[in-house]
Amino acid sequence: MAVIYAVANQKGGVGKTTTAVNVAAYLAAADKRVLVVDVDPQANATSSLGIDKNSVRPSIYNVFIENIPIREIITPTAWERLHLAPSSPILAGAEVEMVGMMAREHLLRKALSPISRQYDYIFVDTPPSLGLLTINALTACQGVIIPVQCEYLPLEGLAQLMHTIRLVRENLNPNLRIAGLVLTMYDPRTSLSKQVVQEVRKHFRDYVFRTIIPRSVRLSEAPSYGEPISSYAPKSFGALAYKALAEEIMKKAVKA
Amino acid sequence: MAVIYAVANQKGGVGKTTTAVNVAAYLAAADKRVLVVDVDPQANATSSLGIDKNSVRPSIYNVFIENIPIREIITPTAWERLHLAPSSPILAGAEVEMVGMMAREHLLRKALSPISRQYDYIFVDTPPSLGLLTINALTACQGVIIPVQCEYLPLEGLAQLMHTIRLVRENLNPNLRIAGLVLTMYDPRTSLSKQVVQEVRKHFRDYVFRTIIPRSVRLSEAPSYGEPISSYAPKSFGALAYKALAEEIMKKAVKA
Ligand SMILES: Nc1ncnc2c1ncn2[C@@H]1O[C@H](COP(=O)(O)OP(=O)(O)OP(=O)(O)O)[C@@H](O)[C@H]1O
Ligand SMILES: Nc1ncnc2c1ncn2[C@@H]1O[C@H](COP(=O)(O)OP(=O)(O)OP(=O)(O)O)[C@@H](O)[C@H]1O
Ligand SMILES: [Mg+2]
Ligand SMILES: [Mg+2]
Repeated sequence: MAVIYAVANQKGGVGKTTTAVNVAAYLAAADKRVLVVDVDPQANATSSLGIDKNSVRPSIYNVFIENIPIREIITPTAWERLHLAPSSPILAGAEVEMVGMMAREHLLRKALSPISRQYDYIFVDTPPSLGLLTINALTACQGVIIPVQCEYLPLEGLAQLMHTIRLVRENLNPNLRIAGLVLTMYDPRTSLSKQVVQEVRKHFRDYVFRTIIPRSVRLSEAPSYGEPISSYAPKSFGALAYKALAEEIMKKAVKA
Repeated sequence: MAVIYAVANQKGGVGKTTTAVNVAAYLAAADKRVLVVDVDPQANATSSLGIDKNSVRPSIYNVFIENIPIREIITPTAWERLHLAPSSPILAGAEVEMVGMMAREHLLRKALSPISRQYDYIFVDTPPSLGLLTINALTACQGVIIPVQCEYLPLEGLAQLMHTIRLVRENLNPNLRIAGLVLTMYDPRTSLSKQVVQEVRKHFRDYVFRTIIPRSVRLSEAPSYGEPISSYAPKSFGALAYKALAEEIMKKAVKA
């Protein structure tokens, strides 16, 4: 059975997609069978893995709204053992359509259960909100990975995110645990970055992954080539950090 | 009558809040009466102006859901002529509640019309999505200001945003124009930033504001002090850029 992680934080631009795609790529490179599920209408994980989001048909939208089996949308990528369940822009209208559906929070969990045996890890990339798409990801997963950009505004949203995780655990998914917080876009030249790291470590203690992801322009260039960092710039600081994070995730079972 | 701008882009972390708050602050410093309306559940614009989002009652949530007059939530800030209609985390549940309401896309437009005469400018800060809160902002405004971070992934979402703007103009707000695209977090040391600027200027020509906002750590520090950059670090590069952008906005009537 796969270990299913949701990568979530309603604050925008904190590194959710970058974390989901690059950790998945390093796990696949370490001989694990990995699936990335893109439930963000922006479909950034889809294009970061070289798939054209505008020509994807069907996509995760059809899994949510028409209940087609997820195996019908899963596509291999250019990297061995790394598969993708792609998103497309039409997903932007899904949340309104899902509001009236029965067991609307469980759609993704039910979709993933028939294929979970075929993977070692499944990573669900979520949009920057706490709406039904993200709730579906939190209901389907065992652990949530929370990227936290080393700046002030992203810190503010953590209390709200923890509150939502607690609600999902109490009402929808008793197994939901926090796999860990990942500090991203760390810039050692600024005191703000250092303060944020201290603050997050003080509050969340051993829920914080030891690996810190540095700000690295190679990481922001890689998606324009449709490649994970492990393929685009494997010797860059960003690549080495995501490789170390992938190893840390492999060692750390989801925290009980 | 106030000129009403929505600051919108469904891509997360591109500088929407930073742009809304700092342009508003410089317009107020230039003797204009300015209102910032925060319709993001993260309430980052609220805390960036020194207001505690967790003790705000009532907030924009009550304007949307209980139809209370917006004047009951408007609060002055520490800066003269700069007012705020604050948000609070409870807004996260509003979109689901609004789905079944009559004329749900027009709630903000109706709320703003009685007070529009008291201001020269109104800036609406939106969440990173194209849901009902952002649609309300696009329906209430005359012009939309689109921050574009100088990186690859934010470029991808522009087509989808333009599509949504067209739909709103055809179905909800015939006056809706694009006031301009603002290039943000520009880093002259990376070729990626330069490529993005060229790409955006080529596609959107004179819809792109001349002022480019540089990456400047002072801009990311200011919110932790609850101050706009005009007060926190008025001589920084980020401050000078936002001051120039405010002047450009004052000169440029909303593009017909
Ligand atoms: N460590 C890093 N160093 C430099 N740039 C980064 C880093 N991580 C991510 N980026 C870039 O920052 C931007 C935001 O990252 P990303 O899109 O992964 O965040 P996100 O949380 O998925 O955003 P959204 O909320 O829109 O889904 C992207 O342009 C990305 O390429
Ligand atoms: N020009 C800049 N230079 C450096 N940091 C910046 C700049 N503009 C914004 N920031 C910082 O980058 C982060 C993202 O900016 P901001 O929160 O304004 O984006 P947003 O689009 O409003 O995000 P969201 O999608 O979550 O609403 C914040 O931590 C902010 O302080
Ligand atoms: Mg993303
Ligand atoms: Mg914002």
